[in-house]
Amino acid sequence: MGERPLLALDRVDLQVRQGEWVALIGPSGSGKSTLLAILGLLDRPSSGSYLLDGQPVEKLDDLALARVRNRRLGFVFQAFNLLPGLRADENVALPLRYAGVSRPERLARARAALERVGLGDRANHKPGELSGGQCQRVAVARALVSDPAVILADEPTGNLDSSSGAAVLELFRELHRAGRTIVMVTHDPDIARSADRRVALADGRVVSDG
Amino acid sequence: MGERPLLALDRVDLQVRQGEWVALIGPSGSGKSTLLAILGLLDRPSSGSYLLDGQPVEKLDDLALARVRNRRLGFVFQAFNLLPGLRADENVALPLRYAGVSRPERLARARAALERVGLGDRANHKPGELSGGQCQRVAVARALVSDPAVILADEPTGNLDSSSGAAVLELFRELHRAGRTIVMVTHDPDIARSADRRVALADGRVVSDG
Ligand SMILES: Nc1ncnc2c1ncn2[C@@H]1O[C@H](COP(=O)(O)OP(=O)(O)OP(=O)(O)O)[C@@H](O)[C@H]1O
Ligand SMILES: Nc1ncnc2c1ncn2[C@@H]1O[C@H](COP(=O)(O)OP(=O)(O)OP(=O)(O)O)[C@@H](O)[C@H]1O
Ligand SMILES: [Mg+2]
Ligand SMILES: [Mg+2]
Repeated sequence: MGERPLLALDRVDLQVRQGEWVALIGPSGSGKSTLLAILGLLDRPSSGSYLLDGQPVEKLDDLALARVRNRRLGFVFQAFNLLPGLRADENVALPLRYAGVSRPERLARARAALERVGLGDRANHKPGELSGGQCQRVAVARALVSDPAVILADEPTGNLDSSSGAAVLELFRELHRAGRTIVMVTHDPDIARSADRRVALADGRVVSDG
Repeated sequence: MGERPLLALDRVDLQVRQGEWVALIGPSGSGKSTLLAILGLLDRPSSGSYLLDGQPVEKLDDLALARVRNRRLGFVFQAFNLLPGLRADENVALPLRYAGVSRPERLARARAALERVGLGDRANHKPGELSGGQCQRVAVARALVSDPAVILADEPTGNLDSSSGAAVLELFRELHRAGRTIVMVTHDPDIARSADRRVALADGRVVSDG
């Protein structure tokens, strides 16, 4: 290994307007998940700044960050990150706990979200009792259950067949029509085509945007 | 939930000849990973039988099963299943430990396998220091390092961009030309087209084969 540190992102300069749908594309290892984690307040950049709704996030402490994250953002992780000990509906309901919603109401909303991704009949299965694509859809449902203004999705259809993938894409289109902001990492050119704009990364740099 | 048990697989009857490349396709939740786990001796069917190289596997105890698995099979897991505490080369070298190969030789072969999936320069990264697609390629390298006669791959390109995905597909083509047997679950129609034959599942049943 050389002495130069590895730059997962290199002088990335990006603006996303409210209501815009951006597809983030690029080769494996090009920095997409790293960028999405910064946008999702899950990671702090080693240099540079990030304004979310005009507010510089560097000024926020971890507690304030968590509050903004919970209120404004929904995140679909590339590896799903479901809690193995909780059922699907409990996993999906998690973001609503911090919002102070009662448990029966949380589970009702979670099951409605699971219905929308075709998993109404799997609500009481745990992740170990679900297929890979079903886990992915639970992760999508969890990101949407609190009806966030901004949705950050890392490869939301990577484990889905064309028909479940199309259903998830249709769900995102609906959210987009309702005015939500979407930043979606995808390797699928058809999915990238549905977005308003495609930002391409290579070796941590933005190489095209349009 | 009704009283009828859920059948992940339902009267599946399948023959795979030596050297054949089968693509296993079908909707999310249709039973593909369950079938692959049975073929990979990672799961026993609740009824029915499985002959591997003409030998009924029900007769083998867990130790004998592990030995056959290690000698004859390479498995790419849908969720990769890498050990987070080990580096990429150590993860890839694991199947060679049971084969009694010395440590320097194991690591040399592991690094060669990582080179073949484009990760020669990531050999000493741990899974937490790798992107999703890089983890997937480490899982592919691990399945191939012992040069197994049969390769079982569950969605080996689900997290890869078109260029890394094409490179992995080319690797499988090479193995196929060298006479290896491949059963590959995939959601990608292009990948399914490269196989000799496509077996489609729906609700646990084989619905087409050809
Ligand atoms: N331990 C379990 N208990 C109950 N149901 C299970 C369990 N494990 C899996 N299932 C169910 O078995 C069915 C088949 O699962 P499997 O993982 O084989 O599907 P798959 O075809 O690989 O799907 P995908 O394309 O989404 O990966 C799914 O509907 C799943 O919910
Ligand atoms: N903790 C770490 N230490 C060192 N390098 C890291 C670490 N985490 C990630 N990397 C490297 O940073 C680069 C960017 O990773 P990132 O996960 O953002 O890529 P990606 O574009 O999402 O890739 P993929 O499409 O495969 O998911 C990769 O080359 C990876 O090896
Ligand atoms: Mg990624
Ligand atoms: Mg599966």
